Amino acid sequence: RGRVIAMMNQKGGVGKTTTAVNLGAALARLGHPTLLIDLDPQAHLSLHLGVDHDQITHSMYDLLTDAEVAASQVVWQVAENLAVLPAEVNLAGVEAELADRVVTGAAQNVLKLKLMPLLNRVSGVGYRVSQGSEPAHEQKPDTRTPIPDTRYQFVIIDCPPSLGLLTINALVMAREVIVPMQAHFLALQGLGKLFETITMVRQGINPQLRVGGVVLCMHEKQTLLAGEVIGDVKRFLEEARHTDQPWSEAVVFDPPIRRNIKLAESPSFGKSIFDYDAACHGAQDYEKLARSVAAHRVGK
Amino acid sequence: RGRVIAMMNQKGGVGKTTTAVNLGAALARLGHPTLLIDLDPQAHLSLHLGVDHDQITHSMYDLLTDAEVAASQVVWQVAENLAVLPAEVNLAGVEAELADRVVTGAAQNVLKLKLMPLLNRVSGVGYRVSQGSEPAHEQKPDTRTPIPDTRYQFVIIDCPPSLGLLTINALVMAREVIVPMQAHFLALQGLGKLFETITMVRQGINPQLRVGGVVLCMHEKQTLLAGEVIGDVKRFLEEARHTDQPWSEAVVFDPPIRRNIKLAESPSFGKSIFDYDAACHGAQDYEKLARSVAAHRVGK
Ligand SMILES: Nc1ncnc2c1ncn2[C@@H]1O[C@H](COP(=O)(O)OP(=O)(O)OP(=O)(O)O)[C@@H](O)[C@H]1O
Ligand SMILES: Nc1ncnc2c1ncn2[C@@H]1O[C@H](COP(=O)(O)OP(=O)(O)OP(=O)(O)O)[C@@H](O)[C@H]1O
Ligand SMILES: [Mg+2]
Ligand SMILES: [Mg+2]
Repeated sequence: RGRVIAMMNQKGGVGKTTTAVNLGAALARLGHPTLLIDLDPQAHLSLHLGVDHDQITHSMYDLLTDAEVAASQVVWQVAENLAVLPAEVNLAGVEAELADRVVTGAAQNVLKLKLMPLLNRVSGVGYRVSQGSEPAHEQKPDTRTPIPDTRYQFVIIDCPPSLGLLTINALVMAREVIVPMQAHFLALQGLGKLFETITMVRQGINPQLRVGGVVLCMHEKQTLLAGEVIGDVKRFLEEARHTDQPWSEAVVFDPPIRRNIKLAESPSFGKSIFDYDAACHGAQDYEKLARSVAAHRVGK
Repeated sequence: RGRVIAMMNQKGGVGKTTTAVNLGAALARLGHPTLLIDLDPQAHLSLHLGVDHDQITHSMYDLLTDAEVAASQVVWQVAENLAVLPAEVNLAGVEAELADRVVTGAAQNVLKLKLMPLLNRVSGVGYRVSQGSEPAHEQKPDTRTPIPDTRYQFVIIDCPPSLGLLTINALVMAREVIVPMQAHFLALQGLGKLFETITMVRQGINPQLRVGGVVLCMHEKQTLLAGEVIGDVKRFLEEARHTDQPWSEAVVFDPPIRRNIKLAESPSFGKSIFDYDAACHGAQDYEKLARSVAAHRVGK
């Protein structure tokens, strides 16, 4: 069955969106039908893949707050094997909107309930985003075309930089968590808090939740500091092997994703790195990462 | 009178703490008595300057929630001309603690009320943090020594990556705002929201609040993308000249701070860049930035 991955780290600017987009695009290019869910009110993933804000009729906000809206009304096809459920800025209002359902657990479960039909089979009416070379906001989408029924092999949820209700929804729906991080001083501290949250969601609501692994983003040529941080993370994960911790099978994925300015440029053209510069280091690294992630299955 | 600067950007990982520490340390080395306030529950600024968590008796949480605690009980001397008001993880609880005073405006004003006595004159009992070469957590502070009365010429408040109550407290107390940012796609979008918040605080509570300028952090050799983003920011600020917008005198500070791994390494030794590697590019850039900031006065 398909893998459902929450791409999370409460720390800002560590590479969640860049990894969700480019790991997702790489998996799609390997032939795996892949769905990307933008769960961040900043809507960077949606912008990154050229989803035209003016053409959105229903977005993640509607999916989460309007019982009448189905995932098939929200989904966009952005490349072969690659679809997106886009977000808009109004997604920031979801917490207030669902506040009265938090204590019953209904607010934490909304994403999962709405996505389950989609994960089994979905057809949607979505835009095929044109792959011209102009910046995203200048591209015209093709006329609205139906998306064929698709069984997704990978679903990746891009989380906001927080441990609030949206991220919790991702953890309740996901079967595994991937954590992008930068190998800098204090990265390990943030990881502790993150793992604590995963443990709580697993105990409270989602017993099958596991940590798949850590992606080292914006990696600089191996400095003393990076080496120490990576060693600490690997040691921490090793010590959990054969325990019942949710990260007992988690790995530090190879390869690390090297810092590469092309990765920061491609979103301004509404493209994944593969449509922007398929030969650069950023593309090579994410392509190899996709193979590692596809091969590393956690849980049952 | 002294300058009170909020170092803010709701986006995570853009260089707020690195700039608060190293701009602060550079100003101190230029002879300006400088106070750094750690307003982030992550407490990265405090860790960066080697404040020993086990030796803290009163921190920012106590200052903001306990009417009996004065700033002089919280302050630490960390270098010549450089003092710190440290934070601990419990600072995350401040929002809940002050929730009932939000509607009256008392919760937004707590920092200012507590700091005003300090800004005029303060003496405290603080640790002089030893400047040995071992990592911060292995350093032993000297015996507790009194800090002489100090009139601070610069106060810099390091904000968390959010527009919540702690950041609002910084904006209510500050006279100017400095915004660290990375010249990447979508940086301008975040700036819009930030400026909107500044406008609201200025209209609602702090009419003297102004934007001093933007610091370009983690600057890569000028790429097409960075050039475009910087051009956009400069144009946006130019268009506000001679208006009554809070950013009408704001500049993009020179120089940009180049990406330099030394800046990421120095916190793990509990030191500013000047005590870690005073000759590296990171130190050179922050030293020049301090001169630009000191020379650029905004408001009356
Ligand atoms: N390997 C890399 N090399 C160069 N730049 C990168 C790399 N990875 C990410 N970036 C850039 O760094 C910035 C932050 O990355 P990204 O937006 O993916 O982080 P994030 O964790 O999703 O942030 P947020 O917490 O705001 O959602 C972006 O401008 C992105 O383009
Ligand atoms: N010029 C630079 N060159 C290299 N690394 C840098 C530079 N500036 C900052 N860093 C590193 O980038 C990371 C993020 O920087 P920093 O913590 O200052 O950002 P921040 O805005 O305070 O983050 P937060 O939102 O979490 O408070 C840190 O690991 C820091 O050491
Ligand atoms: Mg993101
Ligand atoms: Mg910080």
